[in-house]
Order: sequence, then C-alpha cells, then structure tokens
Amino acid sequence: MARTYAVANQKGGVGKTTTAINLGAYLAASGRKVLLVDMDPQANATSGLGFDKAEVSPSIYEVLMGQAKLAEAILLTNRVGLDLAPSSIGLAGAEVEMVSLMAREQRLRRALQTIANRYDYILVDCPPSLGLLTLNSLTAADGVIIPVQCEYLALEGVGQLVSTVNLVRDNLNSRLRIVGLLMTMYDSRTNLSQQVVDEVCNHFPQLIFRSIVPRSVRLSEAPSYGKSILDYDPASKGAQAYKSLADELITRD
Amino acid sequence: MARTYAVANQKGGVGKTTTAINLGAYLAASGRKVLLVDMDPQANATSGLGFDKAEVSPSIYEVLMGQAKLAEAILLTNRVGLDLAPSSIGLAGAEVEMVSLMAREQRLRRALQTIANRYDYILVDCPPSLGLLTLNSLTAADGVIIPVQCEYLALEGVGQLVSTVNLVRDNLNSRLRIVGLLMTMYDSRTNLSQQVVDEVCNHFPQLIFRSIVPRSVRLSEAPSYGKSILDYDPASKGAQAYKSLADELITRD
Ligand SMILES: Nc1ncnc2c1ncn2[C@@H]1O[C@H](COP(=O)(O)OP(=O)(O)OP(=O)(O)O)[C@@H](O)[C@H]1O
Ligand SMILES: Nc1ncnc2c1ncn2[C@@H]1O[C@H](COP(=O)(O)OP(=O)(O)OP(=O)(O)O)[C@@H](O)[C@H]1O
Ligand SMILES: [Mg+2]
Ligand SMILES: [Mg+2]
Repeated sequence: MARTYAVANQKGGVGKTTTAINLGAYLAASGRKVLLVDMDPQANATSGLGFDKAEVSPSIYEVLMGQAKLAEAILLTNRVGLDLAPSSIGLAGAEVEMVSLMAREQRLRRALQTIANRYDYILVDCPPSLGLLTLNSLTAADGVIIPVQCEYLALEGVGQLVSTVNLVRDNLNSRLRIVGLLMTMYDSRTNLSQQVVDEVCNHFPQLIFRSIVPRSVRLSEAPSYGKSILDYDPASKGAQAYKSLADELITRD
Repeated sequence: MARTYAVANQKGGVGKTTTAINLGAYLAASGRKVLLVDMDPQANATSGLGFDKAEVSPSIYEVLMGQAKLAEAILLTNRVGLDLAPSSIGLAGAEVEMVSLMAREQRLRRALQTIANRYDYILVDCPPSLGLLTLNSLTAADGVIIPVQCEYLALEGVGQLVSTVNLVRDNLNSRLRIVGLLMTMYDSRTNLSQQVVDEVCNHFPQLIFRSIVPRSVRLSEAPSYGKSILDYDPASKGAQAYKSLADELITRD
C-alpha cells in the first residue's frame, strides 16, 4: 500500500513544488514507484516536469469533479518510476465549485484509493492556501511534509499550519501526522538562515529533517527544462540535499 | 480621492508583501497619506510592520463580515503617513464564509469608500491565490501592481493573472487596469534573472516598471524588526529600488 504524503505550507514560494518534484525523482531512482499529484491550479509541478497545463486532459480537476477516473489522468514522466496526475487551468475554479458538493473534503482520498496499490509513494503538491484543495490533500494523506523557507516571514505561518493539521486529524483524517519540517533555500552567507533554522529547531526539535536544502540556482533552472534536479544537474548541492532527504524518508519508513 | 492599488499575484513568495510595505513607506515619506490593507490570512504585512495578528481587533475580517467599520480597524504605524488595516487569524475562514453572502465581491470596495477621502494611496496586499479575498481586492482597486519574481516558475502564472484581471474588469470593476509589472529578487550573478526579465519585456513591453528590485537580504531582515526597509536600512539597494518605484508611480499619476 502506498504511503501518501502531502507537501503543504500556506506560505507562498517556500519550495513545495521543488520538493515534490525532486523528492519524487529520487524516491523513483531508488526503485520505488511514485505518483506525484499536482493539486495547485498554478500547475507548476505539471510544467516543471515538461507538460503543458493547457493541454492535459483529463487532469486532477476532472477527477475531483467525478468526470474521470484517476487512472485515466495519470501520465508517465521522463523519470522512470515517477508518474504524474497533472493539474490544469480548470482547477482554479474547483475550490468554489466543491464548496457545495457532498463529502467535498474526501474527493481526493477516494480517488487515490483506486490506484494506491500500484505505488509505494504518493506525493501531493499543494497550493499556497488552506482552502478546499489543501484540505482534500490533508484528508487523503498519511503525513505532511512542510517545507519551511529560511526566511523570517516564513516562520510566522508554521504554527498556523501545525494547528490546521491538528484540526484535520481531529475532524477529517485521524491517521494524519507531520512527517517532518524541511528547511529550504538555506543561504550560508547570511545570519538570517541560521537564525531561522535555530528557531525551528527550538520549537519543533522532533520534527525537523536532518537534510537541509541550500539555496541553489540550479534548482530554479531545472523546471525550465522540464526536468528534476536529478536529470538536470545531479552533482549540484541541491540535488544532493534532495537525495539525502529521500534516503532519510526511506530509512524512517 | 485615493488611488487604490492591489498588489497581487497568485504565485507564492514573489514579493507582494515586501512591495506593499516598502512602496507604502516611500509613498508616505514623500508626503502622501497611505493606507495599507492586509487581505492575507497569513498577515505578513501586519507582522512586518510590528503588530501581532493574534491580538489586533477589529481587523479587516470583522470589516468584511460587517461587524466593524473600517475606520475602527485602522492602526497608525511607526512610519508617519502610513496607516494599516490589519489582518487576523479569523480571515483564514473568510473565503468560505463569504461564498454565500450577498455582493460577496464588493465588500472591500464598500468599506474603502467610507475612508477614501482621508488618503492619497490605498495599497492592498493580496494572498497567493485567486479566491474571494483577491477578487474583493481587484473589485475595490483602480489598478493592479503585479510583482514578478525573476524565476522561471513565476513566469508561468503572469498570463493567467492578466486574464483574471481582464475578467474582473469585464464583470466586476470596469475601471480596473494593470498599473505595472514589478520585477523582484533580481540576482545579477545568474543568467536566469536576465532571461526572465527579457521574457517579460517581450510579452508586456508597455507594462513593466523601470525600477527593478534586486535580491537583497536586508529586505528579508527588515520585517523581523517590524520595520520597512526605509526605517531599517535606507542606504541598501533594496531601499533604493523601492524609492525609485515610488517616484515612478508618483510621476505616472
Ligand atoms: N533551494 C532552492 N534554491 C534556489 N531556488 C529555489 C530553491 N527551491 C525553490 N527555488 C525556487 O524558488 C521559487 C519558489 O519555489 P517553489 O515554486 O517550489 O515554491 P512553492 O512553495 O511551491 O511556491 P507556491 O507557494 O507558489 O506553490 C521557484 O522559482 C523555485 O524554482
Ligand atoms: N528583493 C528581495 N530580496 C531578498 N528577499 C526578498 C526580496 N523580496 C522579498 N524577499 C523575501 O522573500 C520572501 C517572499 O517575499 P514576500 O513574503 O514579500 O512574498 P509574497 O508574494 O508576499 O509571499 P506570499 O505569496 O506568501 O504572500 C520573504 O521572506 C521576503 O522577506
Ligand atoms: Mg508550488
Ligand atoms: Mg505576502
């Protein structure tokens, strides 16, 4: 049975998509079968793996609306072992459309159950909000991976997200747990990065991953080639950090 | 009468809050009366100016719900001439609560009309989504300032935002126009930044601001002191970029 992990943080630009794509690629490279689900209307995980969000059909939108089966939406990526359930422009309207649907928070969970036996890991890339798309992801997940950018403004939201996860566990999904906090865009030239890491270590010592992702321009270049960092520049510091994260996750599991 | 500008982009972490705070500070320093409205449940503009989102009351949430007048929610900041209508944790629930309210997109516009004669500029910091909070901001605004991070993934969303602005102009607010695209976090050591600037110049030559905000750690340190960059480090490159943006805006107006 697959382990389903949501990659979530309502703070924007903290490295959710970058983590979902690259962790997915290294888990696949280690021989696991991985499905990446793009639950963000921006569809950055979809385009970051080389697909055009305006052309994919069906997408996760049709699956959530009950108009297509998840198996019909799944695409094979260039990285063997890493499949993608793509996002599309239609997903932008899903939040409002789902408000009045029955069991609106459960739609992704039910869809994932139909294909869970084919995968070892399912990673869900979430949008930067705590609306119905993120709630669907948290309800479907066994655990949450929370990227935390090494910046002051990113610190503020971690507490809010931890309490949201607790709310979801109490009301919608009793098995949900926090798998770990991943420090991202660590810049060793500034004091700020280390201050933020120290602050997170103080508040959540049990939850922080050992792997820390450094700021690395190679990570931000890779999606423009439709590739993960593993296929773009495996020798880079960013690639090594995501490889070490995949190893850490596999060891924990 | 105040000019109302929404600072919006559904892509996360592109510099919306940093732009709203610092552009606001420099407009105030030039003698204009400025109101900053924090429409993001993360309340980064509120904490970035030194306030605690858990303690402010009433906040913009009570104003949108019709439980308080906007004038009652306005706070004076340390920067003379810059006032703040703060966000609070309650705002996180507003998107779902507003779906069933009458004239749900117009609530901010109506609130701003009650105080518009006291200000020269009203800047609205938006969350990283195109939900009801951003729609309220676009419906209330005369124009939209779109921060665009000098990164590949940030390029993808600009087209989608431009078409959303056109939809809002056609259906909710006929005066809405794009004031400009502000390139942010420009890193002169990488080719990627220049490639992104060139791409935006090619697609939207009329819309791009001359001022470009460089990546500068001083900008990301300032909010941890509850200060704008003008009050934290006015000699920094980031400060000079926001001063030049304020001058550009004043000249255009
Ligand atoms: N470690 C890193 N070093 C340098 N750049 C990075 C790193 N991680 C991510 N980036 C870049 O920073 C930007 C933000 O990252 P990303 O889009 O993955 O964040 P996100 O949390 O998914 O954003 P959103 O909230 O919009 O979904 C992207 O342009 C990405 O390429
Ligand atoms: N020019 C810059 N140079 C360096 N850091 C910056 C710059 N502009 C913003 N930052 C930092 O980058 C992070 C993202 O910026 P900011 O929070 O303003 O973006 P945002 O678009 O408001 O994010 P969100 O989508 O979460 O609302 C913050 O930690 C901020 O301090
Ligand atoms: Mg993302
Ligand atoms: Mg912000």
